[in-house]
Amino acid sequence: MGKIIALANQKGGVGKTTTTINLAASLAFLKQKVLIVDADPQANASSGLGIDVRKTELGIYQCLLDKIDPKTAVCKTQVDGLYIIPSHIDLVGAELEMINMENRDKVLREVLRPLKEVYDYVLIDCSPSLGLITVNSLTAADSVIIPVQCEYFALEGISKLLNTIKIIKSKLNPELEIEGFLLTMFDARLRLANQVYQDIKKHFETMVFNTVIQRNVKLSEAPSYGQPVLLYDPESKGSQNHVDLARELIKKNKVK
Amino acid sequence: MGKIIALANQKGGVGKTTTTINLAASLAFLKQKVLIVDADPQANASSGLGIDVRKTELGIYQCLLDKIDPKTAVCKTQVDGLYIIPSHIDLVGAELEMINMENRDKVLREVLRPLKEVYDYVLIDCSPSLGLITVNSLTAADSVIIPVQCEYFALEGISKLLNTIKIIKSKLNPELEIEGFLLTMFDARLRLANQVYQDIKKHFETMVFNTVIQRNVKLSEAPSYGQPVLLYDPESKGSQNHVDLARELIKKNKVK
Ligand SMILES: Nc1ncnc2c1ncn2[C@@H]1O[C@H](COP(=O)(O)OP(=O)(O)OP(=O)(O)O)[C@@H](O)[C@H]1O
Ligand SMILES: Nc1ncnc2c1ncn2[C@@H]1O[C@H](COP(=O)(O)OP(=O)(O)OP(=O)(O)O)[C@@H](O)[C@H]1O
Ligand SMILES: [Mg+2]
Ligand SMILES: [Mg+2]
Repeated sequence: MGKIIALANQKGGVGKTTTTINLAASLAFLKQKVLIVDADPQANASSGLGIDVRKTELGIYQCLLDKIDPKTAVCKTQVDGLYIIPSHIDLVGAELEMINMENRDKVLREVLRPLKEVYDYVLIDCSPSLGLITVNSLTAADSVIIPVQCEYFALEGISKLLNTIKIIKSKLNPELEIEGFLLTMFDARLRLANQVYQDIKKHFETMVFNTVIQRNVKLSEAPSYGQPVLLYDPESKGSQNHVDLARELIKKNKVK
Repeated sequence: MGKIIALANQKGGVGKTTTTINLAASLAFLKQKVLIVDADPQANASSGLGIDVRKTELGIYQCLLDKIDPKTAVCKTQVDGLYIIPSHIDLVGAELEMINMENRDKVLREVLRPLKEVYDYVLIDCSPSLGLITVNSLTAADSVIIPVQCEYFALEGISKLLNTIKIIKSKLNPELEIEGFLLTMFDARLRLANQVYQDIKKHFETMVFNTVIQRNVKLSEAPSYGQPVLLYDPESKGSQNHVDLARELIKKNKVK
């Protein structure tokens, strides 16, 4: 039985997509079978893995609204063991269309139910919002990874996100847990980054991943080649950090 | 008659709020009377100027939904000549509440109409989405500044944003112009940053501001003190860049 993990934070640009792509690729490298679900209309996870979203006919939009078999929307990637259900710009309209559906919060959960049997990990990349698609993602997920950029504005949004998670856990998805807080774009030379790191560790202690993702330009270059950093530059710090994260995640979940 | 300018880009973390706060403060420093409208439920522009959003009773939410006189929601800031209508977490719910309103796209335009007479510039900080509040902001605006982070994913979203602007211009706001593309977090040492810079200049030529905002840690430290960078560290590169931007904007608009 696979585990469904949402990558969520309504603060923009904190590393949700970068973590989704590179954690998924690292898990596949460690012989896990992994599916990415791109639940962001920007479709960055799809294009960051070389999928041309203008050419894909079936994606998450069709799974949510046309009720197609989700297995028909799964695409291969350049990484063995890593698959993706791509996004599409149309997804912007999906939220309005889903508003009047019955059980509108649980649509994605039903879509992913048959896929849980097939994959070890399903990672859902969320958009920078707490709208209906993100609520669907948190309702479908077993747990959530919260990427936190080591900056002031990123700290501010955490309490709002935790509030939303608490509401979803009480009303829609009692199983929802926090997989962990992940510090991203960390630059040890900056006082602010160290301050944010200390703050998060103090507040959330064991809920913070030991692995910290450091700022590394290879992580921002890789998507322009349609590759995870593991393929683009396996020796880079960015690559090592994400493999460490994958090992930490597997170890944490084996224990249970 | 003042000018209303929206800061918009659905890509997260590209510098919308940082530009709003520091461009507004720089315009005020150059003797302009400026109002910020915080149209993002994250309320980063409000907290970045020292406003405690948990304590403010009146803000943009009340202007849009309770139809209060917007002048009663205007707060002073630490900068002479700079005022703000703060945001509030409740704004997340506003989009759903506005869906069934008549002229739901033009609500903010009506709210801001009396304020145009009072201020030289009104800057609207948008959230990382193309939802109803951002549509309201683009419908109320005379022009839009598009902050573009010098990264690959930031390039990808531009065509979608330009599409949305075109639709709004044809259906809701024929006056809407692009004030300019603003390159943010530029680090001249990075090949990727220079590549994105060349791409944008090639595609959009004169529509790109001459001023480029460089990556500068003072810009990300300042909001934790509730100050624009002009007050926090006036000698910093971040401060100089935003004053240059303000001068360029004033010059461009004087000519007309
Ligand atoms: N550790 C890192 N080092 C350097 N650059 C990074 C790192 N992590 C992410 N980036 C870059 O920072 C930008 C923001 O990251 P990303 O797009 O993954 O964030 P996001 O949270 O998914 O954004 P959005 O809120 O728009 O969905 C991207 O251009 C990405 O390439
Ligand atoms: N030129 C810069 N140099 C260094 N840091 C910067 C710069 N511009 C912005 N930042 C920092 O980068 C982060 C993202 O910027 P900001 O929050 O302004 O973007 P945004 O587009 O408003 O994000 P959102 O999409 O969440 O609204 C912030 O933590 C900010 O302090
Ligand atoms: Mg993303
Ligand atoms: Mg912002």
